[in-house]
Amino acid sequence: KKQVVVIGLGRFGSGVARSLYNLGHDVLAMDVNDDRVQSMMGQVTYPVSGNATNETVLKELGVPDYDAAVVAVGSDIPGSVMACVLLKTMDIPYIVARATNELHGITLERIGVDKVIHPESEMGVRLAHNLFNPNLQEYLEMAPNFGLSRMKVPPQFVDKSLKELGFSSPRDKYGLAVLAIRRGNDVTLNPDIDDRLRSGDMLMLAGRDELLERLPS
Amino acid sequence: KKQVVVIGLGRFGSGVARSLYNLGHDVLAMDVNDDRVQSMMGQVTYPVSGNATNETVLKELGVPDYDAAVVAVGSDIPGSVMACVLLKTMDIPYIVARATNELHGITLERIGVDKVIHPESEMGVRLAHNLFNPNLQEYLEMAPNFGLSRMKVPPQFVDKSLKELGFSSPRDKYGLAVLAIRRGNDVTLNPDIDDRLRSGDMLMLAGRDELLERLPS
Ligand SMILES: Nc1ncnc2c1ncn2[C@@H]1O[C@H](COP(=O)(O)OP(=O)(O)OP(=O)(O)O)[C@@H](O)[C@H]1O
Ligand SMILES: Nc1ncnc2c1ncn2[C@@H]1O[C@H](COP(=O)(O)OP(=O)(O)OP(=O)(O)O)[C@@H](O)[C@H]1O
Repeated sequence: KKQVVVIGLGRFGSGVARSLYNLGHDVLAMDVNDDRVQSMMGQVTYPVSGNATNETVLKELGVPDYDAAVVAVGSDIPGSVMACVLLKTMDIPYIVARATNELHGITLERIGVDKVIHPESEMGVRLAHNLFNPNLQEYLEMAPNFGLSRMKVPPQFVDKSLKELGFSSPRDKYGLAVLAIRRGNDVTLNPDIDDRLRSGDMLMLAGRDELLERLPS
Repeated sequence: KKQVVVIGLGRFGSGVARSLYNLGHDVLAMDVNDDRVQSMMGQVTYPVSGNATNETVLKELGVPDYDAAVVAVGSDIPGSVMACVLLKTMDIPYIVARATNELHGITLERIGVDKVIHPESEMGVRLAHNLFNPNLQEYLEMAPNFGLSRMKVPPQFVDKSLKELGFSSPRDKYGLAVLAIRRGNDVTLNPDIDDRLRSGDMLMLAGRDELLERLPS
């Protein structure tokens, strides 16, 4: 269990903060904007109103003892840089900051931030890579040209079993293995190939990328 | 080779446009802002100044014949929705739109957009999942709080079997299932729990997120 401070509760920062909390860590979520702080109540350990460029505030909150910091401030570039410099002076072991543009990113690297993220452009590149494989809702590469993909069950699969559809093994019709099925919020690993699929089910399929690309849409 | 129109050349849109062009597709990149259009010269097939809520403009540019559209407009929600509705009326086979908040996303789904992306919050969730474990290289969500992660075998696991390590089943020590092992460029699904792991192996682990989080780093 680690202690993390997340500064800036926009879409990126609140996403990081909530997820870290759900993963079991202690999350201090800070923002100058009261409404944003309020909306994090119950979703993080400790939502607090404050300005991260204020060294006293950070010290009073015990930030120097934290394991990591995520600076998710967006458009206020000087503020973002100043907060990162303060965190560096406090010797926070691991600092991640999001950059708004190229120059912002270079500046953050120069001041010693451990990891710089450009969330929008990184997601843009990711989208470009799976735009024409719409069934590959999510993709995780296992090896070059071999991966795992999450596929929403199309209408024509409903009420049929994996065996009937040709998914009983990688030697069957589609050349893919179904490693798991998600139904509602439950995940069944190594599913029964005679079970009938239902509308809304998601299949976790593993196999060669070119075979994943041939799934029906 | 496909024809794609990317509307909105902010960080997300320009990332998508450039990558698609680099992947070999024909990219029409549109924005109302001339400077942004100019900066895409040479990075996409055809950067054009225009307003995507103008049906005439879209038709004159041949957009109805395109294979896909990406609406990467950010803060102008009505504009984003209107552009998507126009694209739907033109029967574009595949439309992806980025949403600025939850309600925007729901609206886009309701009007029939094929895929809605929340780039910042999705990157935030991703960051949270690998913040403390550089070994957890990739993460794929199977269900809320349940996922699959690719983990590089740390030195202390080398020469030990999955059984010895506590990975023989989700009821074992780590509470995780090893769905596959990658060794070199080969992937073995449903691996033998008595096989000894080697340096450089990658494990595909499935289970509750908080348990994935407890893996050694
Ligand atoms: N010095 C600061 N201390 C604390 N919070 C700050 C500071 N400066 C900015 N913030 C907060 O950071 C948050 C994110 O910044 P902003 O909204 O400018 O970025 P954004 O690019 O829209 O973010 P996102 O893309 O993550 O939604 C805002 O809620 C803002 O109030
Ligand atoms: N109707 C429209 N037609 C074409 N382009 C548009 C239209 N409306 C907005 N845009 C453009 O969309 C781009 C992205 O929008 P905006 O800058 O509001 O979003 P953003 O959230 O900052 O984007 P990003 O996070 O991708 O950087 C802008 O360059 C803007 O000029």
